[in-house]
Amino acid sequence: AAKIISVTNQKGGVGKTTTTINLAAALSQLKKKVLIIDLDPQGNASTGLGVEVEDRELSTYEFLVEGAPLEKVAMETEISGLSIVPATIDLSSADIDLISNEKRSHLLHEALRKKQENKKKYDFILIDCPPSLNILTVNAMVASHSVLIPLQSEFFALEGLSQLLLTVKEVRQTANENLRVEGIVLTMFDGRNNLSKQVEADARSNLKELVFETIIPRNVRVSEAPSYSMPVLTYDPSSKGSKAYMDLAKELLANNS
Amino acid sequence: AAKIISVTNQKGGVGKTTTTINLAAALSQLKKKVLIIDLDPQGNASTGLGVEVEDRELSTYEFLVEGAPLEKVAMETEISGLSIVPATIDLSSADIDLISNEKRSHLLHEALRKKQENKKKYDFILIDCPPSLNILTVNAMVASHSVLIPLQSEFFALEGLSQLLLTVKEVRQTANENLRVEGIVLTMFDGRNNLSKQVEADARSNLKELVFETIIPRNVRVSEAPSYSMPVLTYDPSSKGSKAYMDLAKELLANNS
Ligand SMILES: Nc1ncnc2c1ncn2[C@@H]1O[C@H](COP(=O)(O)OP(=O)(O)OP(=O)(O)O)[C@@H](O)[C@H]1O
Ligand SMILES: Nc1ncnc2c1ncn2[C@@H]1O[C@H](COP(=O)(O)OP(=O)(O)OP(=O)(O)O)[C@@H](O)[C@H]1O
Ligand SMILES: [Mg+2]
Ligand SMILES: [Mg+2]
Repeated sequence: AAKIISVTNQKGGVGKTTTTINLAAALSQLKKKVLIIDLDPQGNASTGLGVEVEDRELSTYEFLVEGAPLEKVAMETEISGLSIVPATIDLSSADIDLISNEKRSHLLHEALRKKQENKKKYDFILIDCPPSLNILTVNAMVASHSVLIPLQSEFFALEGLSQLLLTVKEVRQTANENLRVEGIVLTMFDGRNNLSKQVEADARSNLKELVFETIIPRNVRVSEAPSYSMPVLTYDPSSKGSKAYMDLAKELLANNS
Repeated sequence: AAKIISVTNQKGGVGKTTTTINLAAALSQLKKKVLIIDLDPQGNASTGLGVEVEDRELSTYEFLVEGAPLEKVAMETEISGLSIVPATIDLSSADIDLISNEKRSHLLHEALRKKQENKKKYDFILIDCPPSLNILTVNAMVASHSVLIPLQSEFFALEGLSQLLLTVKEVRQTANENLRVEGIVLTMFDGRNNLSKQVEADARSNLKELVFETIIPRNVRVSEAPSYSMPVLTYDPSSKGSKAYMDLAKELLANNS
C-alpha cells in the first residue's frame, strides 16, 4: 500500500511546493505511482503542474470536508504516473468550517482509509502543506507515515525547526503513534555563501542522520519551471536542480527499501 | 497620531519580516518614531531585532487576547527610536482561543485605540503578518490605515496577489472602510534573471502606481543580518540592501507628506 509523506514546514517560502512537485516527478520517472495532495489554499502545487483553477471543480476541500471519493477528486497530470488532488481557496475556511467537528484532525486520515483499493494504486502519496501549524497541517501529519521537512539554508528557517519537531512529537503522542521524520532536506543551498554552509554544519551536527545526504542547490531553472506548468525535471532535465531532485528520490527509495 | 501599516502577503517567504525590520530601521534613521508589532507566532521580527525568547514575558498575545496595555508590552530595541511588541508561539492558538469572541476581528484595533496617548508616541506602527489570511492577518488589516505588500520576484508569488487584493477589498467593505494599499514592493529582485524582469513588467503594467519605484535587490548581506540580531542598515550600511530600504523609507514618506 502507499507510503504517505507530508512535506511540511511552517516557515514560509522554504521550498515545500517545489520539493513536492519535483520529488514526485522524479519518483514517477523511477516508475513509481505517485499522488500529490495539495493541502495549501494557495494551490501552488496544482498550478505548478498545470491544473487550471477552472478545472478544479472537485478538490481537496470536497475530499476532506464533504467526503468525495478519492477516485473522483484525483486528476492525472501531464507527467505519466503522477496524479494530483488539486487545491482551491475554499480550503482556507477549513479552520472555521471544522471547528465544531470532533474528528476534525482525523478527516484526511479517514478519507484516505475509506477505500483500501485506492491507496493500492499508488506507491507514494505526497501532501504539500501550507506555511502554518494549523488544522490542515495537523490533518496531514495525522494521515501520514512520515514528514519530509525542506529546510531553506537561511537563518530564520533554522529558528522554526525546533517548534516543528515538537509538533511532530505531539502528534505522534496524541494522534498518530507511527509518525516519524522521513528526513530534512536542505534547499536553495548556495555553496559560495557562508550562511548556507553554516546552516548545513548546524543541521548535520544537531540532527545527524535525519538530514538527507542530498542537498538541493539554488538553481534559477527550478524557479522558472512553474511558469511553464512543469516540474524542473521536464523543463530542464540536465539542470543542477533536476539532478538534485533525482538524487533525493533515489535516496528516499534506498532509505525505504 | 501614528500611521498604522500592515506588512502582509499570505505567500510564504516573500520578505515580510525582512521588509518590516529594515523599513522600520530606515524610518528611525530618518528621525521617525517607529513601533513594530510582531503578529507572527514564528517571532522572526523579534529575533531579528535581538529580543531573546526568554525576554518575551509580555508579548503580542497578552496585548491582543488579554488586554495588556501597550506601554507594558512594547520594548525598546538596540535601534534608537525603534520599539517592538514581540511575538511568541502562544499566538498560534489565537485562531482557536478567539473563535467564540464576537469582536475577534477587531481586537487589535481596539487594543491600539485604548489609550490615545500611546499612539501619539509613534509616527509609524508596522505590523509583521504571518503567511496566511487567518484571524491574525484580518486583525492587522482591520487595525491598519494601509497594507504594504512585499512581492517576491517569482512566479508563485504573483499568483497569490489577486487573492490578497480581494481580501483587502473585503475587509474595506465589511470592517475598515479606510483601508487602502500603501504599495507593493518588489523584493529579492535579480536583474540578471528573466523571471524577475518578467514579474516587474507584469506588476507595473497591471498594478501601475500601486507598485513602489524602489525595488529591493536580492542581496546576501540582507539575509546575513538577522543572524547578528540586527537590521541590514546596522550590519552593513553600505550594502545594496541597506540603500534600497533607505530609498523605500524616503519614498514612503514622500507619498505620505
Ligand atoms: N532550489 C531552488 N532554487 C531556486 N529557487 C527555488 C528553489 N526552490 C524553490 N525556489 C523558489 O523559491 C520560492 C519558494 O519556494 P516554494 O513556493 O516551493 O516554497 P513553499 O515552502 O512551498 O512556500 P509557501 O510557504 O508559500 O508554501 C518559489 O518561487 C520557488 O520557485
Ligand atoms: N532582499 C533580500 N536578499 C536576500 N535575501 C533576502 C532578502 N529579503 C529576504 N531575504 C531572505 O529570504 C528569506 C525569507 O524572507 P522573510 O523571512 O523576511 O520572508 P517572510 O515573508 O517574512 O516569510 P514568512 O512567510 O515565513 O513570514 C529570509 O531568510 C530572508 O533573510
Ligand atoms: Mg508552498
Ligand atoms: Mg515573516
